[in-house]
Parts: sequence; structure tokens; C-alpha cells
Amino acid sequence: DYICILAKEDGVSIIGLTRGRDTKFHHTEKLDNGEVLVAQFTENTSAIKIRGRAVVYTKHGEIISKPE
Amino acid sequence: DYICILAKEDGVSIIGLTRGRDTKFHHTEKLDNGEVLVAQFTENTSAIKIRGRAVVYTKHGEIISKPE
Amino acid sequence: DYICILAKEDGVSIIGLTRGRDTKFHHTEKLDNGEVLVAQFTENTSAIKIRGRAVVYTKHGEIISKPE
Amino acid sequence: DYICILAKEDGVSIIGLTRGRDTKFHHTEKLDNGEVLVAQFTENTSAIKIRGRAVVYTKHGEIISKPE
Amino acid sequence: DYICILAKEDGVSIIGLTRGRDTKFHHTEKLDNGEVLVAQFTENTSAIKIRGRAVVYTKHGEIISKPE
Amino acid sequence: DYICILAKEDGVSIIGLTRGRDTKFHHTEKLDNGEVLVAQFTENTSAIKIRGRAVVYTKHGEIISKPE
Amino acid sequence: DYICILAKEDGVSIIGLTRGRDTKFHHTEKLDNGEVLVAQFTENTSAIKIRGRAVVYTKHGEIISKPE
Amino acid sequence: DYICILAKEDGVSIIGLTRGRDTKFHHTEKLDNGEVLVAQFTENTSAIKIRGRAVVYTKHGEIISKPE
Amino acid sequence: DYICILAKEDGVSIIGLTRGRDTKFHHTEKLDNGEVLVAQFTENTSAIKIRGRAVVYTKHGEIISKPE
Amino acid sequence: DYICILAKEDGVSIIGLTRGRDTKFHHTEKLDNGEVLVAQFTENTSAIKIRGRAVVYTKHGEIISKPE
Amino acid sequence: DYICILAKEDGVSIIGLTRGRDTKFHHTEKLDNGEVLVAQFTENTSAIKIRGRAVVYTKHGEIISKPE
Ligand SMILES: N[C@@H](Cc1c[nH]c2ccccc12)C(=O)O
Ligand SMILES: N[C@@H](Cc1c[nH]c2ccccc12)C(=O)O
Ligand SMILES: N[C@@H](Cc1c[nH]c2ccccc12)C(=O)O
Ligand SMILES: N[C@@H](Cc1c[nH]c2ccccc12)C(=O)O
Ligand SMILES: N[C@@H](Cc1c[nH]c2ccccc12)C(=O)O
Ligand SMILES: N[C@@H](Cc1c[nH]c2ccccc12)C(=O)O
Ligand SMILES: N[C@@H](Cc1c[nH]c2ccccc12)C(=O)O
Ligand SMILES: N[C@@H](Cc1c[nH]c2ccccc12)C(=O)O
Ligand SMILES: N[C@@H](Cc1c[nH]c2ccccc12)C(=O)O
Ligand SMILES: N[C@@H](Cc1c[nH]c2ccccc12)C(=O)O
Ligand SMILES: N[C@@H](Cc1c[nH]c2ccccc12)C(=O)O
Repeated sequence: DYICILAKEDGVSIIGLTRGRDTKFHHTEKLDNGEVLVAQFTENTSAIKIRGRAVVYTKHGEIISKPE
Repeated sequence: DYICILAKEDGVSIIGLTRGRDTKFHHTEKLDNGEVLVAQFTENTSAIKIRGRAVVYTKHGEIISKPE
Repeated sequence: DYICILAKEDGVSIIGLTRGRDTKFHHTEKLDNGEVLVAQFTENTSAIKIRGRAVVYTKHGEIISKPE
Repeated sequence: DYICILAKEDGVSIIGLTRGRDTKFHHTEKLDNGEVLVAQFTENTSAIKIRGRAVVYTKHGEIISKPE
Repeated sequence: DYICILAKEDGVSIIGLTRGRDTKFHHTEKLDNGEVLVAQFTENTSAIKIRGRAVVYTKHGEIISKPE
Repeated sequence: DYICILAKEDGVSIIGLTRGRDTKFHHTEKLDNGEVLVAQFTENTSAIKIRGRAVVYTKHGEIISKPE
Repeated sequence: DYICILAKEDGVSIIGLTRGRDTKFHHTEKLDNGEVLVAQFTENTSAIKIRGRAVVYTKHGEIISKPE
Repeated sequence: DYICILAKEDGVSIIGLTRGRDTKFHHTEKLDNGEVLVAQFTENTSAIKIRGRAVVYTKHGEIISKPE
Repeated sequence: DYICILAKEDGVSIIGLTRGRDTKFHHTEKLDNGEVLVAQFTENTSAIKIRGRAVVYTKHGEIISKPE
Repeated sequence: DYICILAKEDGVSIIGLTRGRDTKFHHTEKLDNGEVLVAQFTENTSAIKIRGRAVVYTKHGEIISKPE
Repeated sequence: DYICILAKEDGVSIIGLTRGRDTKFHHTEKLDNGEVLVAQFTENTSAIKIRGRAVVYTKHGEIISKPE
């Protein structure tokens, strides 16, 4: 399973949350406008948070974060 | 299996409920308006509760929490 | 496998029934109007009962509990 | 695998039949009008009997028990 | 794998045939008009026989036993 | 995997052929008009023969044995 | 995996070919007009030959052997 | 996985090629016009060659060998 | 997984490339016009090259090699 | 699981991010205009970042990076 | 999983990139115009690069490398 994020502005944050009893931010990947990140769920990442204007492509459809 | 939540107002709570004999809140992730969380079911999370105005994307369709 | 419940009134009960030879209520999650619970079947939960007015999203379609 | 039952009258019975060489009733869950039960097949339950007026949602479609 | 049977008259018989080298009747579940049985294939049941007027819901479609 | 047989006359034979190096008839289930048999392939049954007028429901469609 | 054969004349032959380094005929099942055989691939049968007029139902569609 | 071959002339050859480092012909099954062979890929057969006029039914569609 | 090749001229080459660190040609099967080869990927074959005019049937559609 | 990238300008970067607790860039593959890279998720790569103008083909659809 | 490449000019390069911590070119297969290569992902190949004018058939659709 993976999701895709297309940044629609500079400084979009893709934050990986830790798997396990604790839930912390283990990594933040910064995207500039037009950059794409394709990210899996992994042994270390069981939730992903997106901040900033972007299109998030998932198996449940496309979601626009920080819509107008 | 994962679900996606797009917050439609500030202060939306995504609450993870523990897997196992007991059912407690183990983590609450706060989302501001426009932020997105993509969250899996895991060894530690077997139920997820959503409070506040949001769109919840699941394999059974889109659900609007706290609709007008 | 999971189901989703969108409460349409305050005080909706989502009741987990125990897996195994005995069938008892092991947990009741109360939802207020507009709140959403996404709940899996687990090692401890093999049946789920819903009381009160809600929309239940399942792989067999949407079911309205306590319809008008 | 699970099925869903929406009771359409008070006193609907959802009966679990035992898995194994013997076939007995191990549990009866009573539903009042409008209540919903989502029930899996399990190590202990290999057949489910429904008595009273209800809608039964299964992978083979919706079945109305005790139709008019 | 399971099938569903909706009885359309009193006294419908759902007969479980034994799995293994021998084929015998190990259990007969009687249904009255309007009652529903949802029954799996199991370690003990590898064939199911239906006598009387009923609708049988299977992955290959709906079959009406003892049609007019 | 299972198939369904709806007998359209009395005396329809559903014959189980043995799995293994030898191919013999291990069981014949007789159906009267309107009766239904739902039968799996098993450790003991790797082929099924149908004699008499019936509708055979399979994953490849419906087959009418002994058509007019 | 199984195939279905509906004989359209008397004396149709369904021949099982052996699995393994050698390929021999291990069994021939004779069908009369209107009879149906539903046959799996097995540990002993890795190819099936059909002689005579019949309809062969497979996952790739229906094939008419010895067409007019 | 299996393929089906319907011979459209006498003397159609279905040739099994060996699995492994070497590729040789291990068996040739001759079909007369109208005969059908349903053949699996196996531990011994990893490629199948068809010579003569026939219809070859595969998961990628129907192929006519030695077309007019 | 297998692909099918229908030769559209004499002398079509179906070349098996070795699996592993080295990539060499381990077998070339020659097809004459109208002949068909159905070939799997195997422990020894992880790539297949086609030279000459043919139709190649794959899960991604039909490809015409050496088109006009 | 794999994704495909078609570069629409020179100097497109396909960056592999490491799987595990740390998230670093382990490899950058440079593509010139018109070149294609088909890349899997692997034991070493759990996220892929794309910089520059390209079309990214994924199971969730086609994404244009650095759109006009 | 495999992809197909149909060369649309002479000298098309299909390059296999190594699986593992390092990413190097382990093999380049040269195709002339009209030749087809069907190539799997393997223990040794986790990414494939295509240079030159070709049609690349993948599960995400057809991609034209070095389009006009
Ligand atoms: N550490 C949590 C992270 C998480 C996943 N899904 C969640 C849903 C709600 C809250 C937290 C989470 C876990 O692995 O389970
Ligand atoms: N602790 C419970 C949480 C839960 C999952 N699904 C439920 C349904 C109803 C009530 C509680 C639950 C369990 O793992 O089973
Ligand atoms: N304890 C029961 C709960 C149950 C599941 N499905 C049921 C159907 C009917 C009655 C009870 C049940 C079991 O695990 O099997
Ligand atoms: N004890 C039986 C219950 C059962 C399941 N399916 C049936 C069909 C017919 C009669 C009984 C059954 C068994 O586990 O097999
Ligand atoms: N005892 C038989 C029952 C059976 C299953 N499918 C059949 C088809 C025909 C006749 C008998 C059967 C078996 O397990 O195999
Ligand atoms: N004993 C045979 C029965 C059989 C299955 N499929 C067949 C096809 C043709 C002839 C016989 C068979 C076997 O298990 O393989
Ligand atoms: N004995 C052969 C039978 C066979 C299966 N598929 C074939 C295709 C062609 C020729 C023979 C066969 C085998 O198991 O492999
Ligand atoms: N012996 C070869 C046969 C083969 C299968 N697919 C092929 C494709 C091309 C050439 C040969 C083959 C193998 O098992 O791999
Ligand atoms: N020996 C290589 C063959 C190969 C498969 N897919 C490829 C793609 C490109 C180049 C070579 C290949 C391997 O098994 O991996
Ligand atoms: N090292 C991380 C890389 C990663 C995958 N998905 C992510 C999502 C967000 C942030 C980082 C990641 C991991 O394997 O889990
Ligand atoms: N050696 C790398 C090759 C690779 C696969 N997918 C990638 C994506 C981006 C960069 C490199 C790669 C690996 O196996 O993981």
C-alpha cells in the first residue's frame, strides 16, 4: 500500500507517524510546488499527515489538502 | 487497510482505540482545517473515532462527520 | 474487515460482543450526533451491536439503524 | 465473513449454531426494532438462524425474513 | 463460503451431509415460513440438501427449491 | 468451490467420483423434483456426474442436464 | 479449478491424462446424451481430452466439441 | 492455469515443452477435427506449442492457429 | 503468468533469457507462420524476446512485433 | 508494486528514500526527456520522490509533476 | 509482474537496475525496430530504464518513450 502526494505550493510537509504503542513524528519530507512523493506504509510508518496545499492520491480517491 | 481524514475545521480529533481486551484511547491526533491524516489499523489500533467536522474516506465510501 | 458508524443522534451505542464460546458485551463506545467510529473485527470482537439512530457502512451496503 | 441484520420489529432472534459434529444453539441475541447486529462466522459459529421480521444483508444480497 | 436459505413454507429441511469417505446426514435444521438460515461449509459439512419451498442464495445466483 | 443442482424431475442422481489414481463412484445422492443439493469438491470428491433432468449452477454458468 | 462437460450425444468420452513426466490416459468417463460431468484438475489429472459432441464450459468460455 | 485447444482439422499437435534448464519436447498429444484438449501448466510443462488449425482459448483471449 | 505468441511469418524466434545475475539466451524456439507458443515465466526464464512478425498476447494487451 | 515515470524534460530526478527508522536519499536516477523508469518498492526503498517535469503512472492514476 | 517493450526504432536500450543497497546497471538488452522484450522484476532487477523510441506496456497503461 502506498499513497501519492503532489505539492501545489512550496513547503508542503509529509509527516511519518511511528508505528507501535507511541505515536510520534519520525520524519518530515518537505516538498516544493510540483514535486511528487510516493510513500508506502511500512514497519516504521503507520500513519501519514499532510500539511499545506497538495493533492493526495489514495485507494479511496483524490483528496485536496488545504483547499481554497 | 487505511482510512483518510480531511479536516474541515480546526481542532478535529482522530482518536486511536487500543486493540485487545481493554478499549482505551491511546493517541489523539489533532488536525487543523485542510490538514489530512492517512491512518492504518495496526497491532495497537483496532478502532478509530473522529470528532469534529471532517470528511472520512473509507472502503465503504465517504462519510461526513458533524455534518451541517 | 471494518465497519463505519456515523451517529445521527446523541447517545448512540456501539457494543462489542466477545469472540469465543461465551457471548458477552466487552465494551460500549458512546457516540454523540455527528461523531464517527470505524471499528474492526478482532481477536476479541466477533459481533457488533448498534443501538440508536445511525448510519452503518458495511461491505454489504449502508444500513440505517432506528430509522424514522 | 460477516452478515448484518436490521430488526424490523421487537424481539428478533439471531441464533448462533455451533461449529463441529454437533449442531446446537450456543447463543441468541435479541434485537429490538431498528437495532443492528453485525456478526461474523467464527470458530464457534458456523451457521446463523434468524427468526422474526428483519433485513439480512449478505454477500449474496439482501433477504427479508418473515416478509409480509 | 456460505449459502442462505429463506423458507417459503413451514417445515423446510436444511440437511448437512458429512465430509469424508462416507456421506450421511449429520444434522437437519427445520425452518418455518419466513425464517432464514445462513450456513457455512465446514470441516463436518461438505454438501447441503434443501427440501421444501425456499429461496437458496448462493454465489451462483438464487435458486427456488420446490418451485410451483 | 461448490456447485448447485436443482432437480427438475424425480430420481435425479448426483454422483461423487473418487479423487486419486482410481476413479470410482463413492456416493450417489438422489434428488426428487424441486430438491436442491449444494455440493463441494473435497478430499474425496474430484469429479461430480449428474444424471436426469436438472439445472446445474457452476462458476461457468447454468447448465441444463437432459434438456428437452 | 474445474471444467463442466454437457454431452450432446451418447458415448462422449472425457479422458483424464496423467500428471508427471509421462502422459497417459488414466481414466475415461463415458457420458450419454444430456449427462453432465464436472471435473477438477487434480494431483493425478493435469490435462483432459474430450471426444464426441459436447459443450465444454471453462473459464475461457464455452467450447463446442465436434461441432456440426 | 490452463489453456483449451479445439482442433479444426485432423492431426493437430499439442506439444509440451519441458520445464527447467533444458527445453525439449516431452509429449505430443494429437487431436482430430472437433476434439478438445484442456491442458495445465505443470511441474513438467512450462511451455506449450500448437501446430495445425485450431482455436486456442487462453486468459489473453482466443487465438486461431494456422489461420486461413 | 504466461504469454502467447502467434507467428505471422516463418522463422519467428522466441528467446528465453536467463534468470539471475547473468542475462544470456538459454533457448530459442522457432515458429513457422500460424504456429502458436504459450510460454510461462519460470525459474530459468525471467525475460522473453521476440524477433520476427508475430502477435504477442499479454496481460497488458496484444502487441504486434515487426509491424508493417 | 511499481510506478512508472516518463521524463518530460532533461534532468528529471527519481530519488529513492531508505526504508527503516531513518529516511535518507540512497539513490538518484537522472532521466533525460523521453526516458522512462519503471521502479519497484523494495527492501531498501519505501518512498520515491520525483523532481522535474514528468508523468508519474501509479495505481491511483497519472500524476504530472511540475505541471505548467 | 512483468512489463513489455516494443521498439519503434533501432538501438532501443532496456536497462536492468540492481536490487539492493546499491543501484547499478547490471544488463542492457538492445532491441531493433519491431522487436519485443517481455521482462519481469526479479531478485536481481528492481528497476528498469528505457532509452530510445518504444512503447512500454505496463499495468498502469501504455507509455511512449522518446515521443515525437
Ligand atoms: N502508533 C499508532 C499510530 C496510528 C496508526 N493509526 C492510528 C489511528 C489513530 C491514532 C493513531 C494511529 C499505531 O501504530 O497504531
Ligand atoms: N479493544 C477492542 C476495540 C474494538 C474493536 N472493534 C470494536 C467494536 C466494538 C467495541 C470495541 C471494539 C478490540 O480490539 O476488539
Ligand atoms: N461468541 C460468539 C459471538 C458471535 C459471533 N457471531 C455470532 C452469531 C450469532 C450468535 C453469536 C455470534 C462467537 O465468537 O462465535
Ligand atoms: N455443526 C455444523 C453446523 C452446520 C454448518 N453448516 C451446516 C449445514 C447444514 C446443517 C448443519 C450445518 C457444522 O459445523 O458443520
Ligand atoms: N462425503 C462426501 C460428500 C460430498 C461432497 N460433494 C459431493 C458430491 C457428490 C457426492 C457426495 C459429495 C465428500 O466429502 O466428498
Ligand atoms: N480420480 C480422478 C478423477 C478425475 C478428476 N478429474 C478428472 C478428469 C478426467 C477423468 C478423471 C478425473 C482424479 O482425482 O484425478
Ligand atoms: N504429463 C503432463 C501432461 C500435460 C499437462 N499439460 C500438457 C501440455 C502438453 C502436453 C502434455 C501436458 C504434465 O503433467 O505436464
Ligand atoms: N525450459 C524452459 C521452457 C520455457 C518456458 N518459457 C520459455 C520462454 C522462452 C524459451 C523457453 C521457455 C523453462 O522452463 O524456463
Ligand atoms: N537476468 C535478469 C534478466 C532480466 C529480467 N528482467 C530484466 C530487465 C532488464 C534487464 C534484464 C532483465 C534477471 O533475472 O533479473
Ligand atoms: N524510512 C521511512 C520512509 C517512509 C516511508 N513512508 C513514509 C511516509 C512519511 C515519512 C517517511 C516515510 C519508512 O520506511 O517508514
Ligand atoms: N537498488 C534499488 C533500486 C531501486 C528500486 N526502486 C527505486 C526507486 C528509486 C531509486 C532506486 C530504486 C532498490 O532495490 O531499492
